[in-house]
Amino acid sequence: IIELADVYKEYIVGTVSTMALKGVNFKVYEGEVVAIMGPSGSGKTTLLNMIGLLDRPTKGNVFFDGIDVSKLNDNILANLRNTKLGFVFQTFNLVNRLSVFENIELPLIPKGIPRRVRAEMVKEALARAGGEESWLRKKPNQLSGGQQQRVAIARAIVGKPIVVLADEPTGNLDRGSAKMVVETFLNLNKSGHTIIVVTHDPEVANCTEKIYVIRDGEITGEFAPNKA
Amino acid sequence: IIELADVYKEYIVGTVSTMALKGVNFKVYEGEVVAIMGPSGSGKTTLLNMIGLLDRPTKGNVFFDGIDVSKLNDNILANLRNTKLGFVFQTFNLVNRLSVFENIELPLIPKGIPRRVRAEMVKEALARAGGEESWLRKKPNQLSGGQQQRVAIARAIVGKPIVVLADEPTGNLDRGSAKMVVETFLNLNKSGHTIIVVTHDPEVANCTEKIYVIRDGEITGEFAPNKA
Ligand SMILES: Nc1ncnc2c1ncn2[C@@H]1O[C@H](COP(=O)(O)OP(=O)(O)OP(=O)(O)O)[C@@H](O)[C@H]1O
Ligand SMILES: Nc1ncnc2c1ncn2[C@@H]1O[C@H](COP(=O)(O)OP(=O)(O)OP(=O)(O)O)[C@@H](O)[C@H]1O
Ligand SMILES: [Mg+2]
Ligand SMILES: [Mg+2]
Repeated sequence: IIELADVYKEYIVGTVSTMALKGVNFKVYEGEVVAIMGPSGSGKTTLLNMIGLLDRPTKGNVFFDGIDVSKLNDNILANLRNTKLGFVFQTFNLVNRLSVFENIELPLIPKGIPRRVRAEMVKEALARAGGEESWLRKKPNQLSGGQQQRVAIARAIVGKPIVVLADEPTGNLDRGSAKMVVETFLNLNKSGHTIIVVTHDPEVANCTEKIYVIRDGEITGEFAPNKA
Repeated sequence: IIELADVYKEYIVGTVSTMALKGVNFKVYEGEVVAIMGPSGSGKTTLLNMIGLLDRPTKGNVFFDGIDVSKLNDNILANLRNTKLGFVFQTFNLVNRLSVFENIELPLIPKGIPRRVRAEMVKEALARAGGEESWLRKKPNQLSGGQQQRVAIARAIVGKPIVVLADEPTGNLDRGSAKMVVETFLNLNKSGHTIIVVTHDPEVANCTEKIYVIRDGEITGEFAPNKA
């Protein structure tokens, strides 16, 4: 469903150039659950931004459903992203002036869903992410770090996107809350959604079908989960 | 060195009240290395904010070096905090319009340290946190999540504060980087600094002398690390 062919990504800051991705070839098929692991700074977020159509490569091609996205203009790309993809950001990226309810509801607004149905979907998504209804009227910065993370997960899954991309979704969660989040992703996968998770946690990675390892901008290996 | 006596903390949002801390008694002695663990939303950050003099309790007393801080006005409290405490925030709280160098240097500015000495201290602190000199000219949002976390750690330790408080300092780090951060805290401790770490990671907690567990706003137990 998504393919990266020989993708490079360079960041230039002043005179310093960082090649965050160096010729990455990556394919994920519909309905797969995969993990991406690697040291801090190795390019995981950059790779997820490419797969999630949030950023364009410096060189190389990205295909979504066989379409070369470099041929699409920004509006069409944004529309494709908003309808097909759900993104959990490493830094949550919640909107502080909106309530938790409004934050989770955000992806549903452009879809013309009636308000009452939207409210049901918001509550269900938050419950599936392990959240509590008492959070809905709060602002994000009136929640703990791990509570904000689960609101970000709820927002990513509320529209039931075909592909869910999660960047370190359990970094601020205790073991029990992390397990619940993983279970939600696996349940979504059972109903056909594709899940791609960047994680430093081997216990999360071992719940997936395939683990890709990235090191210094290159995918160095593909492993089966260690179900030991 | 820091003592909490029967501390309560209540957050009121509209009509909803959350009692984040319910009668916490907590003592940390000079030169100790302790961990605080507990489920997401249990009150760890709120507790660390009390210990770190960043917030005042709704009820109960906090003593720093035997002084009841409720008797101190905000200016004196801020001065005490800036000279004696180093804080690693759960969400890093780096200043995006300043370079990484300027961010780490920030705690040194009020201390009248000559510029050349400050530059040495900034580089040493970043190296000890596992960072690289190539980051110094970047802005924080031009770094990866785990790289930003290590800049936040460097900023907390650069002034060699008597007490270092770290809120989930390894959430965005791979195993190797996390070990290096823990080692830096333990080295600081060897030279007499007091270290208090909030963490979800048992491997980090097991490197400390004492593990406090908090659940739903109350400290429910104190454990010895499992050196198994
Ligand atoms: N500014 C605030 N306003 C209202 N409620 C708050 C505020 N900050 C925290 N809370 C609430 O207080 C409780 C404790 O929050 P705290 O941030 O201390 O938890 P935590 O143990 O650090 O959690 P995590 O592991 O997820 O970071 C939570 O239920 C949270 O929703
Ligand atoms: N906006 C940017 N400008 C310049 N360099 C960047 C930018 N974003 C990332 N980088 C650099 O690109 C490299 C890869 O960053 P990336 O965020 O993809 O790593 P990561 O694997 O997600 O790390 P982490 O596990 O710490 O989140 C890093 O060296 C980083 O400093
Ligand atoms: Mg990242
Ligand atoms: Mg917290």
